[in-house]
Amino acid sequence: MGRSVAVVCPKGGVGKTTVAVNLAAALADKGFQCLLIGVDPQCGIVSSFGRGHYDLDFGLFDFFDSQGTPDSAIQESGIANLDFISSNIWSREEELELVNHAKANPECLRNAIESYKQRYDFIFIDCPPNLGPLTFSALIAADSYMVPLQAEELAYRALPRLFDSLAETAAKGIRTPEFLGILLNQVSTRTRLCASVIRRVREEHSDQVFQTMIPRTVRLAEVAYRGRPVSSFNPSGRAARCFEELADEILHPIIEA
Amino acid sequence: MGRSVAVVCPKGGVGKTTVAVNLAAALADKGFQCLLIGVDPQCGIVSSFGRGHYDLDFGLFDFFDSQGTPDSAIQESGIANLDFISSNIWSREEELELVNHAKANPECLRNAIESYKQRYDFIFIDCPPNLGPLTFSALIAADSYMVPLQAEELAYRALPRLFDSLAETAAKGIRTPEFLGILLNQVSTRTRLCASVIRRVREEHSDQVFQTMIPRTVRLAEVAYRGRPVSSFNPSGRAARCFEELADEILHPIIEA
Ligand SMILES: Nc1ncnc2c1ncn2[C@@H]1O[C@H](COP(=O)(O)OP(=O)(O)OP(=O)(O)O)[C@@H](O)[C@H]1O
Ligand SMILES: Nc1ncnc2c1ncn2[C@@H]1O[C@H](COP(=O)(O)OP(=O)(O)OP(=O)(O)O)[C@@H](O)[C@H]1O
Ligand SMILES: [Mg+2]
Ligand SMILES: [Mg+2]
Repeated sequence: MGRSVAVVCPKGGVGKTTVAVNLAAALADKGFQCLLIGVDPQCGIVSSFGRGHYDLDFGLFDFFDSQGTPDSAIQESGIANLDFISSNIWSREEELELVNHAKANPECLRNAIESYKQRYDFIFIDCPPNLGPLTFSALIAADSYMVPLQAEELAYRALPRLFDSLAETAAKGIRTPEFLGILLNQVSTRTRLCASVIRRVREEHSDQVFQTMIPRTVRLAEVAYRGRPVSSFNPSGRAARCFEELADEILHPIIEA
Repeated sequence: MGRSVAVVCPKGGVGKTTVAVNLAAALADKGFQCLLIGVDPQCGIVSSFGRGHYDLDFGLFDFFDSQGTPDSAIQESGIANLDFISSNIWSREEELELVNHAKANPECLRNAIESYKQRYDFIFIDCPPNLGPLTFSALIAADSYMVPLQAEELAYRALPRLFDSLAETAAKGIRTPEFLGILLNQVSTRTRLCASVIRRVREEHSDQVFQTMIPRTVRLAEVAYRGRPVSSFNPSGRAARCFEELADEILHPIIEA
């Protein structure tokens, strides 16, 4: 019975897509059936597997538009145990329409995900960098959520807005996902700014910050360039090992439960 | 008579806010009256000047909501010749409402900017990382636009969507802004990926890429941490000098015209 995790942060470029792709790949490498769902109009998931948005005949846009079944949107990633679905849109109008679909029918994604849970152990939902209808749709669809955070000032300042919005949603009696934690990403050990952000995040969120921190490494920037997760082209490198540790951290509470 | 420039890129974290703030500061240092308008719900402009969103009694949200005059939203930045206006929103509902205001009344920003042109030489509009109604509002309000681009694969793949959307808008007879150019940002000279992206961008966009490239430097990440542009705390450093050169590149066509 699958678990769905929304990968969310209203700040741009913190690493939502990079984390979703490589964490899903690390769990797939351990034998879990994983599905990645890209609800970001930017289609970052598609690029991360070396495909063009035009390669997808069927995607999120179509099934939000009630065409076809949720299954028709599933694509093989080329990595064992790992599939994906992406928003297959291009123009500004399509982006507007996708957002309107999500606004009009926020339950649509949740219903599809309930059906996917029969066949996948983990479902990761890659969100856009805002708190709009697509992100909201993902948050009400997911069992839990995690927040990648670039260890820099502007990303750190984005956090309160996310947590306040979730608290507000919960106060209205809407079920909100369980918080798995903040994942510090693009960590560079040599700068004081980075150390300052990490210290403040750990102080303010103590046990809700993953132990694993993902370093800034060009290997992760290369994922979209090579069209494969880092565990596929550099399995013994530091980045791949970090995502393996992160996968264990995700699995740990499940094993102990 | 002022010129307005939209700073736009549908990819998150490429440096829109960092470029808008530091370029406006570099022009302000040269004696030009500059105004920064943050239409991103994330309020990155506010954080970059060391303020909290709650410090602003009046912002974009209010004048989109037709309260007060465009002038009531103007804040002093603390830097000579440099003022700013920010979206003063917080919750998810306010974000939704701001976007709806922009959708219902896309001309609102343009009319306000026309009035600002009487007192400012340059007006920079910092856009959110998407092609939604707020970005659209900025693009139809601006005389010109520039595209900061992180020299990495996912950012590079975001470009065609932006240009296609603008071409589509122009084809409908809607006036679109003049393209000033792509600004390569977060350039690290030592990685092949970076060099590959730069090469492809220069090949595909030749004379529409700024000569100046902004390096990845912790000084720029510190702007939001210190709450001041880099020219204010490190005027002789490389980052400040790059923005000075960029300001000259912006001024050059104007001088020659
Ligand atoms: N740990 C890392 N080391 C090096 N580069 C990274 C790392 N994490 C992410 N990147 C790179 O930083 C850029 C931003 O990452 P990514 O696109 O995954 O962030 P995002 O939060 O999904 O962005 P958006 O808000 O646009 O959806 C990408 O070019 C990516 O390759
Ligand atoms: N040249 C640079 N060198 C080092 N850090 C940089 C540089 N440019 C931007 N940054 C940092 O990278 C992060 C993203 O930059 P910024 O917030 O300006 O991008 P953005 O495009 O405005 O993001 P968003 O899409 O969320 O609006 C910030 O933490 C910023 O301080
Ligand atoms: Mg992304
Ligand atoms: Mg920004």
